[in-house]
Amino acid sequence: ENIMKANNKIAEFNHKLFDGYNVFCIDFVGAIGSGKTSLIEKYVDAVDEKVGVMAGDLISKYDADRIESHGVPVAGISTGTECHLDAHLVEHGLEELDLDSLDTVIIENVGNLICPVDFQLGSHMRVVIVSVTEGDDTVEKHPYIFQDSDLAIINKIDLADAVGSDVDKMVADAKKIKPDIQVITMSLKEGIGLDEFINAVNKAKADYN
Amino acid sequence: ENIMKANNKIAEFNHKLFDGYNVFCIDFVGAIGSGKTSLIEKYVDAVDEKVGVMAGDLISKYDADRIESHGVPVAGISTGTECHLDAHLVEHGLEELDLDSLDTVIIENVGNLICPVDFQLGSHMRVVIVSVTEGDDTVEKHPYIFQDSDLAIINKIDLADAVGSDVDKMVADAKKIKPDIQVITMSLKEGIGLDEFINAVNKAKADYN
Ligand SMILES: Nc1nc2c(ncn2[C@@H]2O[C@H](COP(=O)(O)OP(=O)(O)OP(=O)(O)O)[C@@H](O)[C@H]2O)c(=O)[nH]1
Ligand SMILES: Nc1nc2c(ncn2[C@@H]2O[C@H](COP(=O)(O)OP(=O)(O)OP(=O)(O)O)[C@@H](O)[C@H]2O)c(=O)[nH]1
Ligand SMILES: [Mg+2]
Ligand SMILES: [Mg+2]
Ligand SMILES: [Zn+2]
Ligand SMILES: [Zn+2]
Repeated sequence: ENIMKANNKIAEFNHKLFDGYNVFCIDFVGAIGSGKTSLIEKYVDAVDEKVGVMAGDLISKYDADRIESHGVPVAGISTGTECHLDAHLVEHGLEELDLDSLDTVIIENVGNLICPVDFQLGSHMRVVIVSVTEGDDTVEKHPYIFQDSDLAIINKIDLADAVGSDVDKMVADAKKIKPDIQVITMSLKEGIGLDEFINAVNKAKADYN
Repeated sequence: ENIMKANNKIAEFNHKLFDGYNVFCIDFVGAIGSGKTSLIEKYVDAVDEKVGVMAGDLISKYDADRIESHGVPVAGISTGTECHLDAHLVEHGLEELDLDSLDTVIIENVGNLICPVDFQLGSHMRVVIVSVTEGDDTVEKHPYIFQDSDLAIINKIDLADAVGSDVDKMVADAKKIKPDIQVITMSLKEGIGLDEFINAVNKAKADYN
């Protein structure tokens, strides 16, 4: 379809732009409320590098304000009636960040486990974040986004018993879909998995350069 | 836009079809994992009327099988790469249900708080279900779907403390968006709010006829 072709062309531009500025770009996808913003907040607090963020949502100010309060530059992208970011929105969002001064850019997509598969954004690494509270079938129900991701995070494991979710099944489902995907089980509330995530990002950066 | 006009025309057909068969149709919208299927399961177990279900999802068999195990007829609609149901999919899904034998049809939409606003399905009542585990900002972040709904459910209140969500704020946010919307706070795990929901449906049916 022409829309995807046009999108992928701009995604390529974004990718080259990041390379030109020597900025590593990570994009986060996940269902509504899976913990995307919480992970960004914890990440920017924990690392020394210069991080910029692009927060996409129906109304972006909620997440943008939360992230900005951690002292990092944020470009909010309000998508209006669209349920996903596309490369074109990202391209223009980048105009609001000073890429010269950044090491890493994180893009938080709109909560959605379906559309982002069709809309690449030009990042170097895609991370999918699901939470146990969505039900332990949420991985097997959404195979395409897992095939499309480099890293999978299963968050809120502190609540697994309360919702009756089997974390091991979720990890196995992800590996069934994409055998070489790295899976991190996480609880941002209890600080579990954050270091593992930071290491995974550092490894991805080292591998890329 | 022409797509919405065409969709709304078919939604009107669906609506008239339900009226012709004297079937009351409820459609459930909500984020991924908010509790839509769980509410359908509890509802069909609790009432005497003849209920048919249309379960929409990327891959519909997971929810369709779960609901079918409660002894009700289910038409599964696999949406493939679409992140929402539309009136055309519902129109053809209805061919799989025997409307002559049913009192109520429940349509479970794909997990999404954005697109369903633009795609009416032809139901008599729209119910939006959010859960406290998505964060207590999830209502204010998605005003349009609340404006578009007749009833709002805030589910999983048994987990409110564990995620630090303020249920009263969520209720107030819904009322701010749509002052006359009915809001039910629910825990399907602990059986809270189910009777209130059944009463709300019965009232909506009585008002309609
Ligand atoms: N118990 C628990 N709660 C968590 C954890 N991670 C995030 N939360 C809570 O989950 C809710 C949603 O987190 P967010 O970070 O806003 O999720 P998000 O994916 O950015 O949400 P959207 O941008 O609206 O799609 C908030 O109430 C968080 O405090 C966790 O590991 N455990
Ligand atoms: N603790 C708790 N868990 C709940 C409650 N309601 C549903 N759950 C759990 O939440 C998870 C998701 O529930 P589902 O009914 O599958 O949600 P859904 O909205 O149909 O999910 P999708 O169809 O995938 O969008 C399951 O593990 C349920 O057991 C509740 O009130 N409290
Ligand atoms: Mg967020
Ligand atoms: Mg469901
Ligand atoms: Zn979309
Ligand atoms: Zn959609």
